Amino acid sequence: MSRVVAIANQKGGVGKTTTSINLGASLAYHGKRVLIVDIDPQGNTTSGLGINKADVKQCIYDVLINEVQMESVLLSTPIEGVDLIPARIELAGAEIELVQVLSREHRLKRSLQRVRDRYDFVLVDCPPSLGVLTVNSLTAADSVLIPIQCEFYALEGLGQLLNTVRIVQKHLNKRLEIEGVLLTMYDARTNLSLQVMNEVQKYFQEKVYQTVIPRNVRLSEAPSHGKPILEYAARSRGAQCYVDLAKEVIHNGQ
Amino acid sequence: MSRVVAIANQKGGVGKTTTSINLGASLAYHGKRVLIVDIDPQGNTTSGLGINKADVKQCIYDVLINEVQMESVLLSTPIEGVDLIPARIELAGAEIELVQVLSREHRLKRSLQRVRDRYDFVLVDCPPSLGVLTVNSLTAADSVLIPIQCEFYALEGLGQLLNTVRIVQKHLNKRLEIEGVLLTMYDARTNLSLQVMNEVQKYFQEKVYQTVIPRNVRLSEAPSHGKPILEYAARSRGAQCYVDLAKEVIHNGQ
Ligand SMILES: Nc1ncnc2c1ncn2[C@@H]1O[C@H](COP(=O)(O)OP(=O)(O)OP(=O)(O)O)[C@@H](O)[C@H]1O
Ligand SMILES: Nc1ncnc2c1ncn2[C@@H]1O[C@H](COP(=O)(O)OP(=O)(O)OP(=O)(O)O)[C@@H](O)[C@H]1O
Ligand SMILES: [Mg+2]
Ligand SMILES: [Mg+2]
Repeated sequence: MSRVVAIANQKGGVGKTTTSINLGASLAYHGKRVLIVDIDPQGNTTSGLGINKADVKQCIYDVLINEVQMESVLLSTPIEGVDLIPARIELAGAEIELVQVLSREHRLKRSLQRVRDRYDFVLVDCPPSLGVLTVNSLTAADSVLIPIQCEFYALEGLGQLLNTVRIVQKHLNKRLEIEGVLLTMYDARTNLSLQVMNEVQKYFQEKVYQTVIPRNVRLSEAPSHGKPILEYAARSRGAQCYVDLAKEVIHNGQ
Repeated sequence: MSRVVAIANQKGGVGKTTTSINLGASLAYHGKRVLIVDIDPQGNTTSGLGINKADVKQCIYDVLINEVQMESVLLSTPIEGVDLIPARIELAGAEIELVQVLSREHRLKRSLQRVRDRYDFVLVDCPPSLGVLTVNSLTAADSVLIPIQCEFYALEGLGQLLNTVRIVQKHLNKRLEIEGVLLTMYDARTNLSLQVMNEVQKYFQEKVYQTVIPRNVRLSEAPSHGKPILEYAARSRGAQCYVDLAKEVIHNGQ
């Protein structure tokens, strides 16, 4: 039985892509089969995994717009146990192109049906907006994992995000749940991080992961080598925390 | 003669809001009259300036959708010389609502006509996407200021952004120029920052500001006090750098 998890937050730069790649790699490290779907037109997950976009012939755009089968765009990655559905620049046009399409919100869900059961986890890296690509992901997902940066603006957009989740639950996907809330870029030297952490724990309570991801420069260096943190700097705190997070995610699902 | 500058980059979390607030406050510190327009549904500029959204009756949404006059939503801020056009949560609906509207891209430009000449600078804080709100801003703007975070993913989306600028220049706003490229969150302890800086300077050459904004925790703390860095921590490196940036922006325009 596979779990499809959307990684979403419309606030920009909170660690959605970093979590997709490193949670994905850590789940594989624990023996799980993982598919990562890059549905952000920026395609940061695709390049962060070391894939050269010039070599990618077809991508998630072709699946959503031209109804190409998911299997024919699926790529294996340099990480054992992790496959990828890549994104390319033309995905930016999908928002407008999908407006005219019937039941546009269900495109991803329908195309994932054919491949999801080959994997234990399918992670979907969303763009920083609540547009049609994120709504597609929430409709296809069993649950949503919300990365929250330990900064002041982090709390501002949560109301909007939860509102969108409620609307999707009501009209598009009744069984959508919150997988968990992940605190990222925690900086122990500042009060601000502690204040945000306390607010988030008050708001989300047991949904907040025990594992907190610290600000760790190794995490921002790893994608420039096309590697997850586990391969780039396995003994760093960033790597250890994502391995711990994977344990929590696996455990919560049992 | 006022200058309308859009602050845009679809990559999330690169410092668009932080630059809108602190460049705005620093321009006012140099005696300029400034209007900041918050056109991001997250409304981070509005809250970062200490405005309580519950007190905001009308906002940029009403100007774009209900054709309310700009003057009637204009607010003064706690910063001497800086006014604000606020954003609220309903702005998230504008992307969809504007799709059906004729010449939707010109809405902001037309409504700014009535107020722009009261100011030396109008700064427009854009959301992390290249959708209709960012296109509206680029159509209304004389120039675009591009914040770029000194991180690996920073370079990835630049092609898309410049593509959008070119399309706007061709079809919507012939005189749109690049105001400048601002390097943000520079961390002198890492090689990555230096590598990104070198790439950006090779790509944009004289368009890159001499002033580089360092990663500085005071900048991320200031919005939680509803203040620009100049009022929260005037002697910090963050404050000095935004004052220097304002000098460069003023100087370039002469
Ligand atoms: N824990 C961390 N410590 C240090 N740097 C981090 C950490 N997590 C992410 N980063 C860096 O911060 C930046 C933003 O992270 P990332 O791109 O994963 O966020 P995102 O939410 O996917 O952004 P977007 O909204 O643009 O999709 C990246 O340069 C990344 O390398
Ligand atoms: N130079 C800096 N040093 C340290 N922190 C910074 C700096 N500039 C911005 N920040 C912090 O980094 C986070 C992202 O910055 P900001 O919100 O301004 O980016 P943005 O591009 O407006 O994001 P979005 O794409 O969501 O609109 C914020 O929490 C902000 O306080
Ligand atoms: Mg991302
Ligand atoms: Mg912003």
